[in-house]
Amino acid sequence: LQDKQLTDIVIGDLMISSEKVAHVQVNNPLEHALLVLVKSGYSSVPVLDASYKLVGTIGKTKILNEILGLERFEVEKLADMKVQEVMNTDIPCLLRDNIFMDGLKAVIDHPFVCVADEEGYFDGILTRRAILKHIKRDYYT
Amino acid sequence: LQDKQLTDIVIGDLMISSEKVAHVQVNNPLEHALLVLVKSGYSSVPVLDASYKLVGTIGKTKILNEILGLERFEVEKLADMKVQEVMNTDIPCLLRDNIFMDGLKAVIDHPFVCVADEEGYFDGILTRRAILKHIKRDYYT
Ligand SMILES: Nc1ncnc2c1ncn2[C@@H]1O[C@@H]2COP(=O)(O)O[C@H]3[C@@H](O)[C@H](n4cnc5c(N)ncnc54)O[C@@H]3COP(=O)(O)O[C@H]2[C@H]1O
Ligand SMILES: Nc1ncnc2c1ncn2[C@@H]1O[C@@H]2COP(=O)(O)O[C@H]3[C@@H](O)[C@H](n4cnc5c(N)ncnc54)O[C@@H]3COP(=O)(O)O[C@H]2[C@H]1O
Repeated sequence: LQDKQLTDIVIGDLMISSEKVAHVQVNNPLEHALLVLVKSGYSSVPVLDASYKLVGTIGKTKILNEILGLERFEVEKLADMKVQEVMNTDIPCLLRDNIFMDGLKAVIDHPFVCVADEEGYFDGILTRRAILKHIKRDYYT
Repeated sequence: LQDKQLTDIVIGDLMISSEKVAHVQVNNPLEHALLVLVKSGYSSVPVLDASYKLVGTIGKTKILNEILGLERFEVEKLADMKVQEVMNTDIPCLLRDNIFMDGLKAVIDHPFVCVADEEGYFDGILTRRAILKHIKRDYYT
C-alpha cells in the first residue's frame, strides 16, 4: 500500500473490512440499534440481514426523529419499532475493486460508503477518514 | 475561488460562515440542544457563549451517553442538565487565514473544525465535505 500510486489504489485497499465494522441486524428492535450506536460512539452503521447481505444503514438522527413526539422523546416507542421500519435503503455502494476516484466521489456526500460484492454480501466500509489520510500522504510525496 | 491554486486557498475560502452554522448556547438545557441537533439533522454543532465566542462542541452521542441509565434512556434528565456540563472543550480550531494543508490535516480526525479569530470570536466551520469537494476539483484539473 505504501508504494502504490493513487491511480493503482482500489477501495479494497482502504476500506475497513466487515469484521471490524459495527452493524445491526434488520430485525433488531430500535432500542437495540440505539444502544449499539451510543455504545460504539458511531452516528450511523450498516444494516445487514441474517445472511450478512447489506440492506441499508441506520443512524441516531433517524431513530431520534421517529420517537420525537409533540412534548418529549417517547423512548418507550424504541422497544416497539424495528430497524427495518426506519433504516435508509437508498444508499450508495462500492465494489472492493472500484478505483480510488470512485471512492473520493462517493464520500463527498457521505461520511462512509458501504462496500459489497456482486451478490450483495457485505465486505466493509470506506470512510472519509481513510480517503483523507491517503490524500494527505499523496500531497506530501 | 475557481482560479485559485490549492496552495493559495485559505480556510476562509472554504468554511461555512458563522451565520449559516447551527449552534447552541453554553447555558442552554440539554433538552434544547438535543432538539436543535435532531431538527437540524447534524450530529454535532459548535457551542458559543453570549458574546458569540467559541467555547466547545456538543453532539448527540455525548448527550445520549449522559442520559443512558441502567435500564433505559432517562429523558427527564435532559431538562435538568446544561450544555456546559456535557460539551467538549478540547477541540481543534483554525484561523480563517490558515492554509489549505492545515485544513486537510485538521479534518483527518474531525468531521468539522471550528474557525475563530484571534480573540476567540466564532467565524465559521470547515467541514470534511468542503475539503473533499476541493480535492476532487484539484484532481480533475
Ligand atoms: N471510536 C472512534 N475512534 C476514533 N475516532 C472516531 C471514533 N468514532 C468516530 N471517530 C471519528 O469521528 C468521525 C465521525 O464518526 P461518525 O460516527 O460520525 O461517522 C462514522 C460512522 O458512521 C462510520 N464508521 C466508522 N468506523 C466504523 C466502524 N468501525 N463500524 C461502523 N461504522 C463505522 O463511518 C463514519 C465516518 O467515519 P470516519 O472514520 O471517517 O470519521 C470518524 C472518526 O474520524
Ligand atoms: N442538512 C444536510 N444537507 C445535506 N447534507 C447533509 C446534511 N446534514 C448532513 N449532511 C451530510 O452528512 C455529513 C455528516 O453530517 P454530520 O451532521 O454527521 O456532521 C456535520 C455536522 O456535525 C457539522 N456541520 C455541517 N454543516 C453544519 C452547519 N450548517 N451547522 C452546524 N454544523 C454543521 O459538520 C459535520 C460535517 O459536515 P459535512 O458537510 O462534511 O458532512 C455532512 C454532509 O455530507
